[in-house]
This record gives sequence, structure tokens and C-alpha cells, in this order.
Amino acid sequence: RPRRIAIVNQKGGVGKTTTTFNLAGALARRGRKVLAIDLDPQANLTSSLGVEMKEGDPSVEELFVEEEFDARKAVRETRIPGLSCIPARPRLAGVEIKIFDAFLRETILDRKLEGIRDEYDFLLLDCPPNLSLVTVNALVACEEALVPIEAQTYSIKAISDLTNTVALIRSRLGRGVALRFLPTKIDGRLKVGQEILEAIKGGLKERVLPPIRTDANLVRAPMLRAPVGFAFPRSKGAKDYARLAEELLREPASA
Amino acid sequence: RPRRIAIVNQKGGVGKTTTTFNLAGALARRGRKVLAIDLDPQANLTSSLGVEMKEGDPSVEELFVEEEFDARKAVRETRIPGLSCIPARPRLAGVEIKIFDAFLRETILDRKLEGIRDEYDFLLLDCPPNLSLVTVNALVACEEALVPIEAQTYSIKAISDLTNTVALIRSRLGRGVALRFLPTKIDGRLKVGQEILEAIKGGLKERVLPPIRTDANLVRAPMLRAPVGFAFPRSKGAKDYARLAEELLREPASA
Ligand SMILES: Nc1ncnc2c1ncn2[C@@H]1O[C@H](COP(=O)(O)OP(=O)(O)OP(=O)(O)O)[C@@H](O)[C@H]1O
Ligand SMILES: Nc1ncnc2c1ncn2[C@@H]1O[C@H](COP(=O)(O)OP(=O)(O)OP(=O)(O)O)[C@@H](O)[C@H]1O
Ligand SMILES: [Mg+2]
Ligand SMILES: [Mg+2]
Repeated sequence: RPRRIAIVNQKGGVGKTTTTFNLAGALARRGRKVLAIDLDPQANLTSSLGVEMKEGDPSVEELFVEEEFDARKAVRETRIPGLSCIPARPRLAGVEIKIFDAFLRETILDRKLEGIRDEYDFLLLDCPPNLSLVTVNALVACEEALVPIEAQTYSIKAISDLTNTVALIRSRLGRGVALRFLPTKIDGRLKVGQEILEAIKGGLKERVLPPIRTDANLVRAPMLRAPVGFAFPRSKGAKDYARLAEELLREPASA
Repeated sequence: RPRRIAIVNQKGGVGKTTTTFNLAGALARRGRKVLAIDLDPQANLTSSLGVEMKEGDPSVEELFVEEEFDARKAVRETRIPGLSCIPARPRLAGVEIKIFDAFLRETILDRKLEGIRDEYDFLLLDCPPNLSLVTVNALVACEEALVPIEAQTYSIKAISDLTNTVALIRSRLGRGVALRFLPTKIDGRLKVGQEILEAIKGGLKERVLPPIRTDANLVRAPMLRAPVGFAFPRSKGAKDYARLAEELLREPASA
């Protein structure tokens, strides 16, 4: 029953964290129980959700490096009803080296989440800008992936590398995430963006979701520690992420 | 004599590659001999410069993993007079693990570049979106760093983490890069951007460079495999990067 969605794109700054943060908010506003998991050592999602980390507080790192660890111990509640978080912290940057030699190192996160995932309607995993072991763990732990893409030059190469990684996982594991593409920072005025977006859609067809338009409120909302649907409910950003939540609720997990 | 500049910011998508590509072009237009080094496994700079990699072609990876390697063997000429490139390739993603146990692993790049750097006026190093060993190698190999920053929510935390890393290097090595900040994607119309930019400037004072404005030509230029000063010489992007080159030529390396 729980939907497990990785928000992934190895290209930097395309809107992964903005999407995880505001989609989580939109689903919570629709009464769903959401667990947002921060997998980026830069911990932007963690700070956007207002989760403050003290010395000794467990984070997602413990899920990777502790042999026996109940993931529940790392879960933090946020001020938003129905929205919980497993936070990241800077030390997470060193986790790849620590798990490099571990047995079945690509499936650590999947196994650690087994125990808690049925308590939620949605698990959203915010990935870092790379295709490292941490990102692979996220892809293995999920059934779906949302890929925010900009109408920009380097997007096409990034998409191709990502689909190769997913295909590799599918060939090794017998299953792989259903990929869906989310155009972000879409500015109706920019013509070069339109051309690139059409080229991308041409290659991906039915798997492209309704776009998220540029909206300064999406920059402001994290400063207020509240998803845009709560902070600026009438804004373009709020409407677009509500529409995305609607689309995901309507469409089941399969591609 | 050669100026060695790392283009660095662990936040994704802030304009590191766009800055390396177009600053290299602007310096080449001013008759300088420039070596642009791609340190990102996603190799966006490499493809923007039109450098095609075949099986067996050496890349920056060889500088990290080969004991004795003449960096000259990895240098590729581009179509732009005075602009050369040491390319990256996807395999570079695995280099951190390979050098993790190496002796003086933070200084490998510096030592490998010693032999060739006097042949150039400028070395520009395009860093990946993280503070990994590769990025640390770039900071150790350079005397200056250009930090592209967006007028965005997560910039301030990113700047603080970066200055901590530089301070750590300075404490261990007795020297550290002179940091200069380059506001990018500045859109005069966006008010929230103005507020964040003022806050950032307030903290950084004289070390903030004249900004680079948003310009769709900066998205188009890599598609033409030509820096914006060559592809769209009258554009805002061309003017702003020419002004940046001017500022760097005027100001010597010390902070
Ligand atoms: N639709 C939008 N309109 C305006 N600004 C946006 C939009 N989406 C994202 N941004 C801004 O773009 C910047 C990058 O977004 P974000 O941090 O979500 O990307 P990311 O893919 O998570 O980056 P990273 O690769 O570093 O993790 C942020 O400052 C964010 O506020
Ligand atoms: N001044 C600008 N105006 C318009 N678009 C820009 C500008 N600067 C950069 N961009 C666009 O923003 C996107 C991200 O820029 P770029 O790839 O240079 O960032 P980066 O920091 O190198 O990213 P990464 O962290 O992934 O290496 C690119 O599509 C680029 O074309
Ligand atoms: Mg992010
Ligand atoms: Mg780049």
C-alpha cells in the first residue's frame, strides 16, 4: 500500500529538494501520511522542514551504517500534520566509503525501511546530485521515481545516464523504478526553454508530468519552514504542486 | 605567473560550468592561454567545449590514478584559439575510492599539474557539486577560488560550509585559496533574489564580484560548442563574462 517514490536527478539544482518539500506538503494537505527522507549531506530538505539536529541525534546515516537499527528512532515530526522526516546531516558525505565493502550494499536502505514503511501512505526520498551508492540505494528502495528536469542544455545527457542506471538495476534485481519526468522552473517567456522541453517530451512521451512554473514563492517557502501550499496557498507554486499531488493520487504506481 | 582558479560551490546548478566555460572564452578572447580542467564525472564542460572522448582517450582521471603520468598527455585542444581542456569522463565518479588510501591524497592534482601549469596564463578548474576529495584536490591545487552563488535560499549555508573547508585546508597546509563570490542568474525583476543577495553581500563585503545576469544565450552557447563571447558577442552574457575577465585581469591573485 505505501507508495515509495525517489526524487532523483544527478544534475545539480534542478528542483529535487523543492519538489520533495512541496509535494510532501501537498500530499499532507490532502490528508496523506508522508515520510520525507533526506539523502543529501547538504541537508537542504531537513532545514526546509525546520528539523534541528543536536549532537547525538540520529539521522539517515544510522540506517546505512548501523547493523541493527530501528528506522523509527531516526524519524522526526515536523510542524505540518501528517508530515514526518528522516533527516540528513553533513557527516552523511562519508557514508559511501563506510558501506563500500558491505554485503548487499545497494539494498541497505530498502531493508532498513521495510519495518516502518507500512505506517505511511507515501515515502519521498530526496536524492543528492550524483549517481552514487546512496542514490542507487534510493532507487532500489523505491518503486517509482520522479525526475525533475530543467528545460536546459545538460538535461538530455543526464536523463540518458539516469535511465542507464535504472536499466542496470533492473537487469540485476529483476525490477526497477517506473520513471516519470517533471519539467521544473518552466518560464513561459523563455523560447530556448520551449525548444529543449519539446525535444525532451519528444523522447519521453506519456511519461512527462504537468510542469512546475517558476515562482519566487518556491524560493521563499523554505525560509518560512513551510511548504508552499501552507505558506502561499494561492501561488502558482502551490497550484502546480497540488496538481502534481493530484496526478500522483490519480495514477497508481505502475508505469 | 600562471593564475590557478577553482570554480567551486558544492550546491548544484549554481553556474560553475557556465562560468568556467564562458570565463575561459572571455580570457581567450583577450589573448590569454587558458587550460580548462573538467573535474565533474558528468563532464558538462567537456561536452560544451566540443571535446569528444573515444575508448582509451586519457582524461583527468589518469592524473589522479596513474603513479607517473605526464598531464600533457591528457590535454586536448579546442576550436577556440588559446583554449585547451583536460576532459572528464563518467568513470571519474569512481576515483574517490581509488585515491582514498593514497599517500598525500589531497595533493595529487597539485603535484600532477606542476609540470604543465607554466605553459598557461590561467588554469580554471570546474568542480562537481560536492566537497569530496576531488574538490579538495582542486582547492589545494589553486591559489584562488571563484564561487558562483545564486540569490537563493540554500546559498548561505553552502557558503559557510565551503569557507569551513577552505579554513581547514589553510590550517593543515599553511595556505588556502582566496575566495571571491560571483552572483549568478541575477534577474533584476525578482525581489526575493534582491533581498537574499543583499544579505549575502552584507556578510562578504569586498569579495563580491560584479554579477552575471540571466541570459538565455548562456543556455544556447554550449549547444553551439562555443563560449558566449564567440557565439553571441553582443549578448548580456557575453558582456558580463567579459567584465568578469576584465576584473580578474585587473586584480592580482591575492585576496
Ligand atoms: N519552480 C521554481 N521556481 C523558482 N525557483 C525554483 C523553482 N524550483 C526550484 N527553484 C530554486 O532553484 C534552486 C535549486 O532548487 P533545489 O535546491 O530544489 O534543486 P536540487 O535539485 O535539490 O539541487 P541539488 O542538486 O543541489 O540538491 C533553489 O534555490 C530553489 O529555490
Ligand atoms: N546567467 C545565467 N542565465 C541563464 N541560465 C543560466 C545562467 N547561468 C547558468 N544557467 C543555466 O543554469 C543551469 C545550471 O548551470 P551550470 O550547469 O553551469 O551549473 P553548475 O553549478 O555547473 O551545475 P552542477 O552543480 O550540476 O555542476 C544550466 O542549464 C545553465 O545553462
Ligand atoms: Mg537538493
Ligand atoms: Mg557543472
